[in-house]
Amino acid sequence: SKILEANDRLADSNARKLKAAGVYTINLMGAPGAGKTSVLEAVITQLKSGGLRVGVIEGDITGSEDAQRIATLNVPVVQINTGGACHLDANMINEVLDSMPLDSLDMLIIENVGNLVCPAEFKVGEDIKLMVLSVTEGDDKPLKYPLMFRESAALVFNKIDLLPYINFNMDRAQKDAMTIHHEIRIFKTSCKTRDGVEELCAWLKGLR
Amino acid sequence: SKILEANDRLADSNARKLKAAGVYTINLMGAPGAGKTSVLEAVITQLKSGGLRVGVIEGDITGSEDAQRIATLNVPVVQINTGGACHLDANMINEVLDSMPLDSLDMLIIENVGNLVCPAEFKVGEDIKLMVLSVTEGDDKPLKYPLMFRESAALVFNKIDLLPYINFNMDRAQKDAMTIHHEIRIFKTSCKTRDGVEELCAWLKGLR
Ligand SMILES: Nc1nc2c(ncn2[C@@H]2O[C@H](COP(=O)(O)OP(=O)(O)OP(=O)(O)O)[C@@H](O)[C@H]2O)c(=O)[nH]1
Ligand SMILES: Nc1nc2c(ncn2[C@@H]2O[C@H](COP(=O)(O)OP(=O)(O)OP(=O)(O)O)[C@@H](O)[C@H]2O)c(=O)[nH]1
Ligand SMILES: [Mg+2]
Ligand SMILES: [Mg+2]
Repeated sequence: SKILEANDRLADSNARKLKAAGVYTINLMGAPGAGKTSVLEAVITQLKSGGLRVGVIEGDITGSEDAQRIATLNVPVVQINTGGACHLDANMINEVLDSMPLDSLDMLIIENVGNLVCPAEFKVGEDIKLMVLSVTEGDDKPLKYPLMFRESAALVFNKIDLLPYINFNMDRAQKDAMTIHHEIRIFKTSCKTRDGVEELCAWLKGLR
Repeated sequence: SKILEANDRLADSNARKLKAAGVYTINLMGAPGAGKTSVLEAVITQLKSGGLRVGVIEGDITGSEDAQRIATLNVPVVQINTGGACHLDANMINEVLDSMPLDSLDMLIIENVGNLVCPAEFKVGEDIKLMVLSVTEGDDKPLKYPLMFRESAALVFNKIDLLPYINFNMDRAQKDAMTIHHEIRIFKTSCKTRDGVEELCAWLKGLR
């Protein structure tokens, strides 16, 4: 479609700007409440202590709660309000890139709007997509919402501290995700107990 | 926009057809994995035993898992696959209405695609919208995704059996939902323990 073509061109221009500044960019996606901001909170402190300079762009329909949570970690963060759109697009990212100190960043993480569908269709200039799936959402999600699993380099099963209280078949969900996307990297985390956060951080550090 | 205007006209024509057949129609919405199908499973058995004749239209990106779950309850059900669209629209409903036995139904429940944003923008011919919010999604959702709360006649806080294991401020979430929509009806359910299912059924029965 014309919209996606125009978006892709602008995404490529964002990517060129980010590469020229030496910034590795991740498009973080997942359903509302999957734990995208919580995963960011869990990894940023650890990445910073390892010397990685991280910045964040927050995407939401409205409000700035997520950016305020990230701001307490003392990293550069900017909040985008889409005003109704259910996903970020390359134009929205293009408009705020100049307000980020790109020359003093190693990594930029863009938290997309909570939605398991449309964000996977719109490149914004990222190197990779990373998605979060809360185990409370159910083990049928890879088959029911396949696009984001297909597009993501890695999948974080989050809130694994809740597994004892729900019927979530991890084998089924993992198998289905890997059928949809053979090389998808899989992590399992709890932002409450910090289970799995080390492994995720080690992988993130190795991306640059 | 032209798209929404055309959609609304078709939604009104769906509504006329449903009213002529004496069918009360509910558009059931919520994020992926909020528990829309589980709430349906919990209420349909009870509504049926009360003599209410219920049919279901399932909306998903792909697959028929939800329709298969509902089919085990021995009620008329049809599965729509949107093929990528993140919401149902009036045209999709119009195309399947004739395959539902409308003259022998009292109530039609349309389960929309899991998404906390776009489904609230597209009327499909319903009398009311009913939304489900899992408490595992977080107490900030009304403020962050206000449209669906504004459009819904009632809000079901689901998975309340998980409250002891998470930080969910029910007062905050309820207050915010009611600030966004003063007359919203609020229910609290667990599809696991069946807490709150009676009250929800009583309200549903009273709608006709
Ligand atoms: N038990 C448990 N709760 C978690 C975990 N991670 C996040 N949560 C909770 O899940 C809810 C949503 O977390 P967020 O990090 O705000 O989710 P999000 O994906 O950023 O949500 P949106 O940006 O609104 O789409 C909050 O109540 C968190 O406290 C976890 O690992 N375990
Ligand atoms: N503990 C608990 N789990 C629940 C409850 N309701 C639903 N679940 C679980 O939540 C997951 C998702 O439930 P579904 O009913 O499939 O959710 P849905 O909103 O229909 O999901 P989609 O149609 O895929 O968007 C499943 O694993 C259910 O077993 C509840 O009240 N308590
Ligand atoms: Mg967030
Ligand atoms: Mg469902």
